[in-house]
Amino acid sequence: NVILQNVKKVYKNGQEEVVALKGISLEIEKGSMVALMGPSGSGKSTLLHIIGGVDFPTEGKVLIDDQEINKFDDKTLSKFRNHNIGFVFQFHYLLPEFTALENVMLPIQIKGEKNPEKKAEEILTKLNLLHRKNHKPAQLSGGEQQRVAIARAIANNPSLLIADEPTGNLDSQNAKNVIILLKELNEKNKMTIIIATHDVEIAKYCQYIYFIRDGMLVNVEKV
Amino acid sequence: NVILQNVKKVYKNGQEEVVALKGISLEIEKGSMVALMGPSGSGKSTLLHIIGGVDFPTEGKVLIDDQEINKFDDKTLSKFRNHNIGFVFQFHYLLPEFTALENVMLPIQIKGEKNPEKKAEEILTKLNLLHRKNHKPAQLSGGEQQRVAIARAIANNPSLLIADEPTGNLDSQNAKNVIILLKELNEKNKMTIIIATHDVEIAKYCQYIYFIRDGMLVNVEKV
Ligand SMILES: Nc1ncnc2c1ncn2[C@@H]1O[C@H](COP(=O)(O)OP(=O)(O)OP(=O)(O)O)[C@@H](O)[C@H]1O
Ligand SMILES: Nc1ncnc2c1ncn2[C@@H]1O[C@H](COP(=O)(O)OP(=O)(O)OP(=O)(O)O)[C@@H](O)[C@H]1O
Ligand SMILES: [Mg+2]
Ligand SMILES: [Mg+2]
Repeated sequence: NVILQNVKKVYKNGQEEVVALKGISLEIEKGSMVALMGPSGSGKSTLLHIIGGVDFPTEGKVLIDDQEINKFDDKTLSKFRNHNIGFVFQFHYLLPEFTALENVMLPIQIKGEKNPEKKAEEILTKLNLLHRKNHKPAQLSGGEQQRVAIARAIANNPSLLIADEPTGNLDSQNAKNVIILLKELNEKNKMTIIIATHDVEIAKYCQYIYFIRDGMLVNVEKV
Repeated sequence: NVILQNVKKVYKNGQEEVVALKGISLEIEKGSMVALMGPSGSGKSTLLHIIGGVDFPTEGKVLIDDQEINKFDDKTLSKFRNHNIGFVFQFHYLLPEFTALENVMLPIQIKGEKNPEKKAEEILTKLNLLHRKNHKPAQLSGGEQQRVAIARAIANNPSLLIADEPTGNLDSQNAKNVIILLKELNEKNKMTIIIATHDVEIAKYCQYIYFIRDGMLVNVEKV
């Protein structure tokens, strides 16, 4: 499960201070699938980065399966993330010098699993991308890059998947394929899934929607 | 106006050949506002890059106001684009070392117009971003970066604006603000506007929707 206790995030640029998160507390049950919605600039990416251990809170605690991950050292956090967390970034951050297939294989190889190539091909197939496996990111469309990022994030069958606006660059058919695949992973593999999205049609596939505005949780709705 | 005559685009990677555009012909009247829709990977970005002189066709002609831009030399094309074309890229490509304000001022300064700072601030205000003008791209949310890219593209009041999925990272309110602003520019300044989008709600603000699939124009609908 994911527990946040009074998480604050303040960005300091010289004199200016931006309070991106103003004290967020929440608990997401293990195996649930939730959406995070809110205006542009409201704090979604900041919140997801802190949950996923990609960034640290200025104040407050982040507990994943009762472990306070914001206290881990680099090495422990890195291993924890590789084994337990899959992250789809808002601007995907694929490695530009590697092909789609290699990008998806990388986390599998880091974990030390066998048959990384076969596993990576299976996931790319589920995202309708096998025909592009040998393309580098610059040779892929925007939506194809986004789908490779999704494939990479689920490659290790993480217990927690964090997806930051994973369908913004996809047409409705591809977007639907993605959310149906995620729902399947949630139901079959009990993967906890947190999705930031601007698309209420995507949010409807989740069990709860968390609404954020100006760095504060303003509402939680059961779908 | 924009005229394409049998435009083809083939990407060669060693042995592999990808035919991204299979012979596209179209004519977009000066001062019209059109949408381009189609599945992920269907060729929208490729088509927009060729129209905007960011890329070149393998075969065929691109005429903007009766000038064959795919024949221009670098210097002429660069000047033509700075004076006449605004481009919002799918992954914005803001200059990371400059602030939002500086990124928007740059095309105005290149053109040699006076009061670049004042003009840039006016446009940022229209996109609800004045409070972020001194932030560099890494200090902006995904949707804020997208809006800075839009501001930069319209800074020189181009006669042709090309926007590649400009609202994918925006909540519905911000997306609406953007499309309403573009419609205003189209009606008041007679700006020709071509928008690739996956969102039919955005496409409805245009006069025509061009549908592309597998690199071919399959339909044009009047809205
Ligand atoms: N440099 C390249 N080499 C090989 N294939 C390429 C290259 N660039 C793009 N492609 C392929 O060309 C096709 C069209 O790409 P394009 O970026 O135009 O699609 P798109 O319609 O913009 O998609 P999206 O909605 O995902 O942004 C894609 O299938 C892509 O894989
Ligand atoms: N490094 C930084 N320094 C200062 N302010 C920052 C920094 N990073 C983000 N911000 C600000 O924090 C706020 C929250 O950003 P965040 O990326 O979490 O928003 P978001 O909800 O993901 O928005 P979007 O829907 O546009 O992606 C934004 O207003 C942004 O300008
Ligand atoms: Mg974001
Ligand atoms: Mg594209």
